[in-house]
Amino acid sequence: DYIVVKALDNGVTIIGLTRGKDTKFHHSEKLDKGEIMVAQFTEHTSAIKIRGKAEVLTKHGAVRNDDL
Amino acid sequence: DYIVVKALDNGVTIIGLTRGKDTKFHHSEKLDKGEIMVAQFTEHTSAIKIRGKAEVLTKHGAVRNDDL
Amino acid sequence: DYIVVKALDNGVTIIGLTRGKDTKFHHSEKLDKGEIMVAQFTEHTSAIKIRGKAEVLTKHGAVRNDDL
Amino acid sequence: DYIVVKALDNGVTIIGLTRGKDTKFHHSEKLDKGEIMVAQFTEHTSAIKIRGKAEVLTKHGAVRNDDL
Amino acid sequence: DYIVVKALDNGVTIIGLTRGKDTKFHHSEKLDKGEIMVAQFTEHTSAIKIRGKAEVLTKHGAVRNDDL
Amino acid sequence: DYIVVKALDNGVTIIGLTRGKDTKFHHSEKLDKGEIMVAQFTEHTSAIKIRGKAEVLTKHGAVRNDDL
Amino acid sequence: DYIVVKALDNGVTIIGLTRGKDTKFHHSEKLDKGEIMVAQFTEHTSAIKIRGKAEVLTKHGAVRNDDL
Amino acid sequence: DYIVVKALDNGVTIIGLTRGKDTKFHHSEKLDKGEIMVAQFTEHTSAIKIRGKAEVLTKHGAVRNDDL
Amino acid sequence: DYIVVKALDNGVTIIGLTRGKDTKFHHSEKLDKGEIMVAQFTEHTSAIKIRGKAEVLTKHGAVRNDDL
Amino acid sequence: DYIVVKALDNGVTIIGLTRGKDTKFHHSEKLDKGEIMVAQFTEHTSAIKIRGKAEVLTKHGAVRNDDL
Amino acid sequence: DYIVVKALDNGVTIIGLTRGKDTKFHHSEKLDKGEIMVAQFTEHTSAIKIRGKAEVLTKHGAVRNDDL
Ligand SMILES: N[C@@H](Cc1c[nH]c2ccccc12)C(=O)O
Ligand SMILES: N[C@@H](Cc1c[nH]c2ccccc12)C(=O)O
Ligand SMILES: N[C@@H](Cc1c[nH]c2ccccc12)C(=O)O
Ligand SMILES: N[C@@H](Cc1c[nH]c2ccccc12)C(=O)O
Ligand SMILES: N[C@@H](Cc1c[nH]c2ccccc12)C(=O)O
Ligand SMILES: N[C@@H](Cc1c[nH]c2ccccc12)C(=O)O
Ligand SMILES: N[C@@H](Cc1c[nH]c2ccccc12)C(=O)O
Ligand SMILES: N[C@@H](Cc1c[nH]c2ccccc12)C(=O)O
Ligand SMILES: N[C@@H](Cc1c[nH]c2ccccc12)C(=O)O
Ligand SMILES: N[C@@H](Cc1c[nH]c2ccccc12)C(=O)O
Ligand SMILES: N[C@@H](Cc1c[nH]c2ccccc12)C(=O)O
Repeated sequence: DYIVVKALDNGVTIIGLTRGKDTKFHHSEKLDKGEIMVAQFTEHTSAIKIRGKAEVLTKHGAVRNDDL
Repeated sequence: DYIVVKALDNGVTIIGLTRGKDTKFHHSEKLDKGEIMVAQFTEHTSAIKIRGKAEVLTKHGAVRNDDL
Repeated sequence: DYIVVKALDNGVTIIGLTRGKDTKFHHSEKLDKGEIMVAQFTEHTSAIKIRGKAEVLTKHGAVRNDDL
Repeated sequence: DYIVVKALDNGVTIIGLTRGKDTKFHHSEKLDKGEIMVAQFTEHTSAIKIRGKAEVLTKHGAVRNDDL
Repeated sequence: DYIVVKALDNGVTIIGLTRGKDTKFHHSEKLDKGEIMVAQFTEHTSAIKIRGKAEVLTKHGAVRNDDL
Repeated sequence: DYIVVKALDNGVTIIGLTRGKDTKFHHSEKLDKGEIMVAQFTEHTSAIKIRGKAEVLTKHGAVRNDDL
Repeated sequence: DYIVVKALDNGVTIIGLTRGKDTKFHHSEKLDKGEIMVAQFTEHTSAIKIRGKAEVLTKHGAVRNDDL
Repeated sequence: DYIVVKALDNGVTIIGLTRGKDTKFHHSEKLDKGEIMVAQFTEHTSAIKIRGKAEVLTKHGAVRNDDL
Repeated sequence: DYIVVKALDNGVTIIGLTRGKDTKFHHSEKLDKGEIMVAQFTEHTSAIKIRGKAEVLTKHGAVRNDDL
Repeated sequence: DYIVVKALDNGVTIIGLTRGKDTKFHHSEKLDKGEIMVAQFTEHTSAIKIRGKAEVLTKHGAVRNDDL
Repeated sequence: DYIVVKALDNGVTIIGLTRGKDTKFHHSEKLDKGEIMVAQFTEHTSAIKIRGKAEVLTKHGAVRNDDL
């Protein structure tokens, strides 16, 4: 399982949240406008948070937040 | 298995409920308007509750609550 | 396997029934209008009962009870 | 595998039949009008019987008995 | 794997045939008009026979016998 | 894997052929008009033969022999 | 995996060829017009040959030879 | 996995090529016009060659060679 | 996994490349016009090269080279 | 699981991020205009970042960044 | 998993990149115009790079680079 994030603006961040009893931020990846990141769920990442203007493709469909 | 939550407003919370005999809140993640969270079901999370105005994408379809 | 419940009214309850020889209520989660719960079937939950006005999404389709 | 039962009337009953050599009723759950039950097949339940006016969603399609 | 049987008449019977070298009737469940039974194939049941007016839903489609 | 047989006439027979080096008839089930049989392939049954006027539903589609 | 053979004529034969280094005929089943046979691939059968006028349903589609 | 070969002419041959380091012909099955063969890939057969006018059904679609 | 090759001309060759650290030709099968070969990927074959005018059917679609 | 990257310009880079507790760049592959790279997720790569004008094909759909 | 490469020009190269901590070129296969190569991902190949004018078929769709 992976998701696809396309940065529609500079300064988009993709944050990995830890798997397990505790839920913390273990990594935050910065994207410039146009950069594309494809990130899996892993042994260490069981939730992913996206900040900034982006388009996100998932198995349940695509979602963008530049319309809000 | 994961769900996708797009916050349509500030102060949206995604709550993880514990797996096992007991059902408690183990983590609550706050989202600001536009933030997107993709969260799996895990060894520690067998139910997820969403409060506040959000759009939720799941394998059974999308659902929003800003129409109520 | 999980189901998605969107509360169309206050006081919606999602009840987990125990897996095994006996069938009892092990947890009951209250939802206010607009709250959304996504709940799996688990080692402890083999049936789920929903009371109150709600929309329920499942792999066999969606069903609402505010039409009765 | 699970089925979804929506009670169209008061007094709908969902009966679990035992898995194994013998076939007996091990549990009977009463539903009031509008209540929804989602029930799995399990180690103890290999057949389910529904009495009363209901809509039943299964992987083979939906069926109702309020037309008879 | 399961099948869904909706009784279109009183006195519909669903008969489980034994798995193994021998083929015998191990259980016969009577349905009244409108009752619905959802029955799995199991360790003890490898064939199911339906007598009386019924609609049967299977993974290969639905079939009724009230047209004969 | 199972097939569905709907008898279009009296005297329809469903014959189970043995799995293994030898191929013999191990069971023959008689159906009256309108009766429906759903039969799996099993440890003892690797081929099924149908005699008489019937409609047969399989994963490769439905076939009837009352048109010949 | 199985195939479905509907005899369009008398004297249709379904031949099982042996699995393994050698390829021989291990069984030949005669069908009369209208008879239907559903036959699996098995530990002993890795190829099936059909002689005579028949309609054959497979996972890759249906084929008939009464048009030649 | 299997393929379906329908002979459009007499003298069609279906050739099994050996699995392993070496690639040789281990069996050649002759088909007369109209005969149908359904052949699996097996422990001994990892490639199949067809000579003569035939229609071949596979999971990637059907192909005939009587148009060349 | 297999591919289907239909020779559109004489002298079409299907070449098996070795699986492992080294990549060499281990077998080359010649096809005359109209001949059809269905070839799996195997323990010894992890890439397949086709020379000459052919139609190739794969799970990603069909491709021909007689248009170049 | 793999993704497909087609470089729409010179100087496109595909960056592999390490699997595990830490997230670092382990490899960066440069593509010239028109070059195509198909890259899997692996034991060492759990996220992939793409810089420069490219079209990226994934199981959730295609995305390009030459429109920004 | 495999990809299909059809050379639209002479001198197309398909390059296999090593699986593991290091990423190097382990094999480069030259294709002449019209030649077709079907190549799997393997124990030794976790990324594939294509140089020159080609059409590439993958599970995420087809892509060509002769339009740039
Ligand atoms: N540490 C949590 C992270 C998480 C996953 N899904 C969630 C949903 C809600 C809250 C937290 C989470 C876990 O692995 O379970
Ligand atoms: N602790 C419960 C949480 C839960 C999952 N699904 C539910 C449905 C209803 C009530 C509680 C639950 C369990 O793991 O089973
Ligand atoms: N304790 C029961 C609960 C149950 C599941 N599905 C049912 C259907 C009908 C009645 C009870 C049930 C069991 O695990 O089997
Ligand atoms: N005890 C039976 C219950 C059953 C399942 N499917 C059936 C079909 C017909 C009759 C009985 C059944 C069994 O586990 O097999
Ligand atoms: N005892 C038989 C029952 C059966 C299953 N499928 C059949 C088809 C035909 C005749 C009998 C059967 C068996 O387990 O195999
Ligand atoms: N005894 C045979 C029965 C059989 C299955 N499929 C067949 C096809 C043709 C002839 C016989 C068969 C077997 O198990 O293999
Ligand atoms: N004995 C052969 C039978 C066979 C299966 N598929 C074939 C294709 C061609 C020729 C023979 C066969 C085998 O098991 O492999
Ligand atoms: N002996 C070869 C046969 C083969 C299968 N697929 C092929 C493709 C090309 C050439 C030969 C083959 C093998 O098992 O691998
Ligand atoms: N020996 C190589 C063959 C190969 C498969 N796919 C490839 C792609 C490119 C180059 C070579 C290959 C391997 O097994 O991995
Ligand atoms: N090292 C991280 C890389 C990663 C995968 N998915 C992510 C999502 C967000 C942040 C980092 C990641 C991991 O294996 O889990
Ligand atoms: N050696 C790397 C090759 C690789 C696969 N996918 C990639 C994506 C980006 C960069 C390198 C790679 C690995 O096996 O993981």
